[in-house]
Amino acid sequence: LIETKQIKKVYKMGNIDVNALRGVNLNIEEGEFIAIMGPSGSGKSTLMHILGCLDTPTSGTYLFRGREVQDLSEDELANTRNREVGFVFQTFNLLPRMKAFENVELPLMYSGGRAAAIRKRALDVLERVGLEDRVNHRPTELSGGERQRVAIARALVNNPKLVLADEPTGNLDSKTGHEIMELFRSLHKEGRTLIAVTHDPEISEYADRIVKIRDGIIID
Amino acid sequence: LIETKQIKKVYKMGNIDVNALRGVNLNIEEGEFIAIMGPSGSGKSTLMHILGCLDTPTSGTYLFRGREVQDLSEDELANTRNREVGFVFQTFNLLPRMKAFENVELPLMYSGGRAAAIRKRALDVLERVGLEDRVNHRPTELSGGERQRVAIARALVNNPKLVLADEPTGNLDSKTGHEIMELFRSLHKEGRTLIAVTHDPEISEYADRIVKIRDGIIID
Ligand SMILES: Nc1ncnc2c1ncn2[C@@H]1O[C@H](COP(=O)(O)OP(=O)(O)OP(=O)(O)O)[C@@H](O)[C@H]1O
Ligand SMILES: Nc1ncnc2c1ncn2[C@@H]1O[C@H](COP(=O)(O)OP(=O)(O)OP(=O)(O)O)[C@@H](O)[C@H]1O
Ligand SMILES: [Mg+2]
Ligand SMILES: [Mg+2]
Repeated sequence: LIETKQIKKVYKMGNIDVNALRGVNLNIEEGEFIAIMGPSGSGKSTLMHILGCLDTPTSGTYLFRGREVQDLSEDELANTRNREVGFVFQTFNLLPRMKAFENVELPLMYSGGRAAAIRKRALDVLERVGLEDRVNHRPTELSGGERQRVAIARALVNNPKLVLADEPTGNLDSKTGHEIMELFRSLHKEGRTLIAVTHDPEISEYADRIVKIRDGIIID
Repeated sequence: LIETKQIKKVYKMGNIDVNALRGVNLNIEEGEFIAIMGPSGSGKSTLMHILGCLDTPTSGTYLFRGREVQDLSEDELANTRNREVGFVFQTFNLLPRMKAFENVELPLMYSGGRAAAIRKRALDVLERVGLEDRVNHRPTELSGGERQRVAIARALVNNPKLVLADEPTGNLDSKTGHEIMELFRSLHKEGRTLIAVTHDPEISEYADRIVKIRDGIIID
């Protein structure tokens, strides 16, 4: 499904270069559950944004289903992002003026569809993350772990084949984190591909394999 | 140092009342290291904001050093917040247009003092959290765990007697989280009082005691 060769990402800050990724080679089969682990600042979120077609590498190649992502048209990219990939951001990225269910409905608005069906789907997935009593709260009216779960729900609402989750249980107590793990496990059993940046041992122990990153390269 | 009686916090949303805290009684001695644990949405951050004088309860009393916080003048409250309390927010609350060192200098600006001394103090505490190479980055140019550490540095820059940390290692890998724990341990040995909301067993195991919250009340 995913094949990257020598992915580099350089951030230029005045006369300083920050080498966030220094040549990442990654092969991920469809249906795998991968845990990405590594120190703070080692390049995990940068890599996830590139894998999710939300950012482009400075150099290197990224084949998604055998096609070079950097050659895709704007339409094809947008389609991949909206239909194929569900992204849980480390900082949630919820829209502050929208209620929880409106935030979760948003990805469904692009594919057309009846409003009632969209509403039902959003409420169903919010229930799956335990937020049925919080659907009308805006992000500022939610706890940290509740915002995290809205972000997870939004990533799943479009039934994506590839789920990219950047530290999905960082703000959750162990019981709620376990429930999210169970949700990911059932998604995996349905045949989806999951890539989770995590330092949660429960997630890394369930994963098919662990990819370790340090200083912008994969080690081991 | 801290004594609360029957603290309640009710959020009104239209015709619905959200009872975030339903009568919290807490006694904390100076020099204690307390871990607060509980499920997502149970009221931990709400309680922390009240303890840090950043929010007021709907009812109940809060004595800080024997004085009712709700009777303090605006000046006395501001003084307590700036000089006595260091608060690490669960969502960091960094100013996006300021560099890391400028964010950390901010609490020192209120107490007057030479610019050179303020700069040095900010850089010292950023070094203590491992960010000496990131001091000129703005929050959007930092990883999640780096932002969390800037928030920690900013909370400590004023040498507060009371440190309130709301999930301070949620975005950190185990090694970096351990370094933060060691920093908290040394602060504690210096005689400071620390209250940390956490689901990190390393922090809860070091704590003098664990306060458990569920549905807005303390249990056990
Ligand atoms: N402004 C608000 N209006 C309405 N409800 C709110 C508001 N702020 C918080 N809440 C609700 O109050 C409850 C307690 O929130 P709080 O942030 O204290 O939880 P928490 O224990 O810190 O959770 P977490 O571990 O997920 O951070 C939550 O269920 C939340 O939805
Ligand atoms: N826009 C930017 N400009 C400059 N440097 C950046 C920028 N964005 C990220 N960085 C740097 O790139 C490095 C990698 O960042 P990244 O967010 O990928 O780390 P991470 O592994 O996800 O860390 P964490 O576990 O703390 O979330 C960090 O050291 C960060 O400071
Ligand atoms: Mg990250
Ligand atoms: Mg909280």
